[in-house]
Amino acid sequence: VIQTIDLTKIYPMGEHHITALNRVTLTFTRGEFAGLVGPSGSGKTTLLNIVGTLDTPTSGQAIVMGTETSALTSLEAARLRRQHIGFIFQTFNLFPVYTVFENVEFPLLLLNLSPAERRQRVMEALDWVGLADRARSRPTQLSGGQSQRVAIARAIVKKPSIVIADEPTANLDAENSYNILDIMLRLNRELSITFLFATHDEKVIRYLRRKITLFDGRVARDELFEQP
Amino acid sequence: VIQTIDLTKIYPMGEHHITALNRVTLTFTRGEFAGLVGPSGSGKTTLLNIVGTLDTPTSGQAIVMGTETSALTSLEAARLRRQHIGFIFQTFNLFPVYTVFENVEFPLLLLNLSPAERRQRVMEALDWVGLADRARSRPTQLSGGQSQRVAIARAIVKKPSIVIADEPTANLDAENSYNILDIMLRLNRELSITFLFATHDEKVIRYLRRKITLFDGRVARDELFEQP
Ligand SMILES: Nc1ncnc2c1ncn2[C@@H]1O[C@H](COP(=O)(O)OP(=O)(O)OP(=O)(O)O)[C@@H](O)[C@H]1O
Ligand SMILES: Nc1ncnc2c1ncn2[C@@H]1O[C@H](COP(=O)(O)OP(=O)(O)OP(=O)(O)O)[C@@H](O)[C@H]1O
Ligand SMILES: [Mg+2]
Ligand SMILES: [Mg+2]
Repeated sequence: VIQTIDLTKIYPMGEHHITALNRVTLTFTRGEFAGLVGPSGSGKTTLLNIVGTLDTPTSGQAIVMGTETSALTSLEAARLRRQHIGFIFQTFNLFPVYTVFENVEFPLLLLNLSPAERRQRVMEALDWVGLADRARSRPTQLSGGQSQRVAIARAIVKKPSIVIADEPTANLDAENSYNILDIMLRLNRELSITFLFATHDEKVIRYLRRKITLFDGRVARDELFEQP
Repeated sequence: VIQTIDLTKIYPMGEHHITALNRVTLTFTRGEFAGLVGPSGSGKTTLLNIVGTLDTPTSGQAIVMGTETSALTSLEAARLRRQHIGFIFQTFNLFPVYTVFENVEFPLLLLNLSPAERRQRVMEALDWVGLADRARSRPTQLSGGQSQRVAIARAIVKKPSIVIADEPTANLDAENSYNILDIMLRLNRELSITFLFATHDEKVIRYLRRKITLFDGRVARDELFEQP
């Protein structure tokens, strides 16, 4: 469902350059529950952005849902994302002018649903993250962890084929973290939604069935784990 | 060095209101290494913002370095902060137009230092957080954890009397987290700098000599720990 071949990303920086990704070759099949770990600056966000079609490689290929992404126009990439990908950003990226409800409803506006159906799904997603009572608030009225939970609800509300989650528990306490991981695991098992995380959180790492360690833009390790 | 008396913060929200802090009474002495823990939305950031003079209470008092903060004009509050407080924000709040070097140099501009002295201190702080080689980069060219480390360097570069750190390790891997905690502990022991954290991170919690648990805007627990 996601494949990268010799994926490389280089940022020019004056006389030097930064090699954020260095010939990364990985394959993810449908229904995986995988995560990228590694030091700060090792390339996790860069890799997630490229397989999420939000960024393009310097060289190499990213193939998502059978489509070679560098061949896409930005309009086609947006359409691929809208249909298949839910993205939780490391910096949340909520719309500050809209309410929590409207932020979470946004991905559903392009599907053929009645307002009542949309409302039911938004409230279900907000229930999952424990924020149904804040539906009318705006992002500036939320704590860090509440904002992160709204970003999570928005990414999973349309139950997309692929959820890309960049450090989704960074600002969450343990109870909220485990609650959200349980919900994500259930979506993964019941609907075969593929989850790809970047994380520093041991609590998340314990849930992963596959753990890929990045170091200096390269794959240093790729391990599989049995989960009960 | 910090004292709160019946500190209360209420946000009006249509027909309801949110009581972010509910009669919080706490005293912090010079040289403490203390942290606030508690669920997402329990009031940690609100309390740090008020004792950091970035926000005012609805009722009750906050007394910082002997000054009752609600009596301050916003100009006087800014002066108190500049002189005595270093702040690490939950959302970093770096200046995107300036370089990493300039961001970290900013708190030093108001002290009587030569450019050479400022440069020496900025590079020392960047060394502490492992980013001396990125001095010329801008925040948009940094990873999440690199941005967080610049925010940390900026808060400690002038070795202020009080450092307020709102989830300073949220986006950091273990090695960077321990490195930064060791540096903060050393500043605390050598210079009696008072540290007040908000955190969900067990790695940080293990370093604290005092752990205050917030729940629903109230102090639920206040515990002291021996540290080797
Ligand atoms: N401007 C505002 N208007 C309304 N409610 C607010 C506003 N700012 C904060 N709140 C609410 O106050 C409560 C406490 O928020 P605070 O940011 O202090 O929590 P926190 O303990 O730092 O949480 P986290 O661990 O998620 O960062 C939350 O319920 C939050 O939604
Ligand atoms: N626009 C850019 N220009 C230059 N360098 C960049 C740019 N964007 C990212 N980088 C660099 O690429 C490297 C990888 O960044 P990336 O954000 O992928 O790291 P990460 O593994 O997600 O780190 P973290 O755990 O801190 O979030 C870092 O060294 C970063 O500074
Ligand atoms: Mg990242
Ligand atoms: Mg907070």
